[in-house]
Amino acid sequence: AEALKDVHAAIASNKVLVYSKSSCSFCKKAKEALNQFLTPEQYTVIEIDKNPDLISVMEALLEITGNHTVPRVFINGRFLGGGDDTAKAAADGSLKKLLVDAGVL
Amino acid sequence: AEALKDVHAAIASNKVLVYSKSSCSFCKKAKEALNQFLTPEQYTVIEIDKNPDLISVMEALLEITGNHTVPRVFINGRFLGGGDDTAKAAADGSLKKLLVDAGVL
Ligand SMILES: N[C@@H](CCC(=O)N[C@@H](CS)C(=O)NCC(=O)O)C(=O)O
Ligand SMILES: N[C@@H](CCC(=O)N[C@@H](CS)C(=O)NCC(=O)O)C(=O)O
Ligand code: FES
Repeated sequence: AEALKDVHAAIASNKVLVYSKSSCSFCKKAKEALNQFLTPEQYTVIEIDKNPDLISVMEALLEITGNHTVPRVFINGRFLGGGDDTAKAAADGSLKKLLVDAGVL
Repeated sequence: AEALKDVHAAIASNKVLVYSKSSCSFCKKAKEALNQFLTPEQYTVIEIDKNPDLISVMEALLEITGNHTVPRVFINGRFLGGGDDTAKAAADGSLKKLLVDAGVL
């Protein structure tokens, strides 16, 4: 579907990418984890609830990551995880390392 | 509206009541907080995303609690708070006290 191509393109062209829903507190938690290391300009958030093609985007995320939940966080083209994984990575230092390796920090 | 009456009735007739959305991780967090002290039979969860009258239920919750977010937790007819407040209350002992005072524990 069109969405799969767009999602792959977004993952490839954004060093730090978050698929999110604007009303979701777990997505806010992932953004706050990133905010410990980055300014908002240094990462991209795609609020999929604002996308009329929401269902195809979620299908694409399911295909790529094995789940269609939000948030979905990608660093340097690689899938990091959801809200829990991102918060854990922020706390244990692995998120910082990923950002340094990605050349963002 | 009809929903306001129903929400007041639910709050009055359930010692422990959670307004939730089934897909929401923050609501899951509130249920897990309650699960530290109660079995699922001891509290009532209303998944408002399964209610065709969702908008009126959220309007009723806005009127009663000042916000239309989920989760909304009520103990013994009194509004406790959302996911953060419930998790905090579980951790600091105040939730247990409320449940004892309510005669649930
Ligand atoms: N443990 C996952 C939870 C992901 C999850 O359950 N996300 C919810 C929102 S909080 C979701 O996308 N539910 C399905 C939906 O909204 O369609 C994480 O850490 O990200
Ligand atoms: N800090 C609040 C957060 C509540 C919140 O933002 N809830 C979100 C879902 S996680 C919500 O209801 N958003 C509006 C909506 O889904 O319509 C709490 O602890 O409960
Ligand atoms: S929708 Fe509530 S935490 Fe995601």
